[in-house]
Amino acid sequence: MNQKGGVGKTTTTVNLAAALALAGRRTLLVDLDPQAHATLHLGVDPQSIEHSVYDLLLDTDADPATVTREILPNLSLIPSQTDLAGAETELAQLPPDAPDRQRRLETALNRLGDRYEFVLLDSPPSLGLLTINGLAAAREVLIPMQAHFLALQGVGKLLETVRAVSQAVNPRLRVTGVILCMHDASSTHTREVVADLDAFFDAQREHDSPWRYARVFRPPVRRNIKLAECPSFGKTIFDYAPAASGADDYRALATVLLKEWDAL
Amino acid sequence: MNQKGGVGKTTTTVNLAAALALAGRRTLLVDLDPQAHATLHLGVDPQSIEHSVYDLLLDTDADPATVTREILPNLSLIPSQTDLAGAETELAQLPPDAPDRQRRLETALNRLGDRYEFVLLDSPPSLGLLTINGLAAAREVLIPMQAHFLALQGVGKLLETVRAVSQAVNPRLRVTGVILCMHDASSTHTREVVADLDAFFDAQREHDSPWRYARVFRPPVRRNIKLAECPSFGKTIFDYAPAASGADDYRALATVLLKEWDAL
Ligand SMILES: Nc1ncnc2c1ncn2[C@@H]1O[C@H](COP(=O)(O)OP(=O)(O)OP(=O)(O)O)[C@@H](O)[C@H]1O
Ligand SMILES: Nc1ncnc2c1ncn2[C@@H]1O[C@H](COP(=O)(O)OP(=O)(O)OP(=O)(O)O)[C@@H](O)[C@H]1O
Ligand SMILES: [Mg+2]
Ligand SMILES: [Mg+2]
Repeated sequence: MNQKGGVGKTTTTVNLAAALALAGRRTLLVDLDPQAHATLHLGVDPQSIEHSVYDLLLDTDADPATVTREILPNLSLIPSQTDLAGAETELAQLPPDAPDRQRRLETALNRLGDRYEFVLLDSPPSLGLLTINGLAAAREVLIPMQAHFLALQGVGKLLETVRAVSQAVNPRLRVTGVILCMHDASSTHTREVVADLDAFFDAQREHDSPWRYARVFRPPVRRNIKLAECPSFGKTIFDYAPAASGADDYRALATVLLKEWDAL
Repeated sequence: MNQKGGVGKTTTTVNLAAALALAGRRTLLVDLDPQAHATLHLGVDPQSIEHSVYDLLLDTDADPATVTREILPNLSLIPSQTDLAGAETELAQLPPDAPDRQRRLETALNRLGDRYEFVLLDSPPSLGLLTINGLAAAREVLIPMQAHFLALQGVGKLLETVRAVSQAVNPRLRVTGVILCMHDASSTHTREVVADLDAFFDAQREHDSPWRYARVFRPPVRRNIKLAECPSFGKTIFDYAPAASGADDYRALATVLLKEWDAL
């Protein structure tokens, strides 16, 4: 999740989910973005589908199993469609105190029980009701971002949003950490930004906040044009260019995250 | 302008403005984004300023000269500040038929007369009232974007928004063209996306639309880490790394655009 645009949310959600699936873990990806980029990325045409995450948000009886499709071994998808923008408006028109307009997704996904070991949500670049539904349903937040000066400016606001949602709706929500995307390790400046982020999270360890145990994950995901190419073929990096650095980096990240999650 | 995030709007507005200034043309940059990245990029602390574009939007008598500051020879700035997000909300609370809630900026900037040869507006990544004020005030739209598959998906919506504003508010508005940012020329896929864009604009020549004469400008702006570094020093690429490829590319683009504009 990151309200800033073009930071690598979709690329990370798709390829991390694929890496978890390849590691033998039953994984579900939920596309929460009206742009439907994760859906496109996995080779599904958002304009051709009739059942999507939209149904889960607006029909309180919808069964998530009916909107889920199997994409690859161990990898399933609840797709988005462009109408999802309308869903956000419809949800917003429910009275603000409607207890469940932030929990529609959580309620629906809970019906899946333990069918999946991991559920990854791809959020839109905004802090609206779709993202809030995602934060209400989630246990953890991963923050994809670039190690650039201008990218650093938005992190504070993002964390405050997570804190607000955890206090209002989802006390168990925690920020697991930052995933560095489109990384250029050759620049001193990049290293300085990463050092800034490391120092920030270290300083937070003593305070009670949802990001108390957050850190910047290694390895960073290096800039790799293959990652920008594979969505146009409807493939993950592992099917399109399994020997590319993008595949190495997302596979390595999945391993690091699995260690963390399996230890819980 | 581009409603997608992180595509190069600020980097392009700032460095193109700087290139025009270096070419001896009196240039004004207006930061229309509550993120205030263009303001930061030019070395101005948005948290320290008292007068900004906000005043122009909410005080119908404000004199733009009083909120303008000189940054470099031939380059002035009307800065933004983080309160600008509140300005968008206040504007939105005016009745929808308030004739001028879309024209506040245009009215204010018209008071500048011909003090500047070029006025460049840096827009936020959204299609809200701030961007609409920008489109109402502008003569031309430049679209920064990356030549990636997923970036292509949003262009249609952007053009439709420009069309809607030109019909409702600003009939002289036209899309001048696309500026390719963060360009990786080594990829076949990138060349295919550029070819798609070229073909799209060629096919539009016969139709009456605001993008009838739009094209993809050359040269593309190559990915160059110096462009991501210089905002942290409050400098344009020409002050930070004048020999870098980023400086070459924005200087070359400014020359191409000047040819087009001087011919008008
Ligand atoms: N490591 C990488 N190397 C090269 N290109 C990348 C990399 N990661 C992402 N991209 C490309 O950068 C662009 C932005 O990435 P992506 O779409 O994943 O970001 P996002 O945060 O989901 O964007 P949005 O805010 O629009 O949802 C896409 O064209 C993507 O293909
Ligand atoms: N050609 C380039 N080479 C390397 N980095 C670049 C280049 N152009 C832009 N960047 C960096 O990419 C990031 C996004 O660029 P920028 O902030 O200009 O986009 P934007 O469209 O204005 O984003 P927003 O939607 O948040 O306003 C920034 O960190 C910027 O410094
Ligand atoms: Mg995305
Ligand atoms: Mg910007």
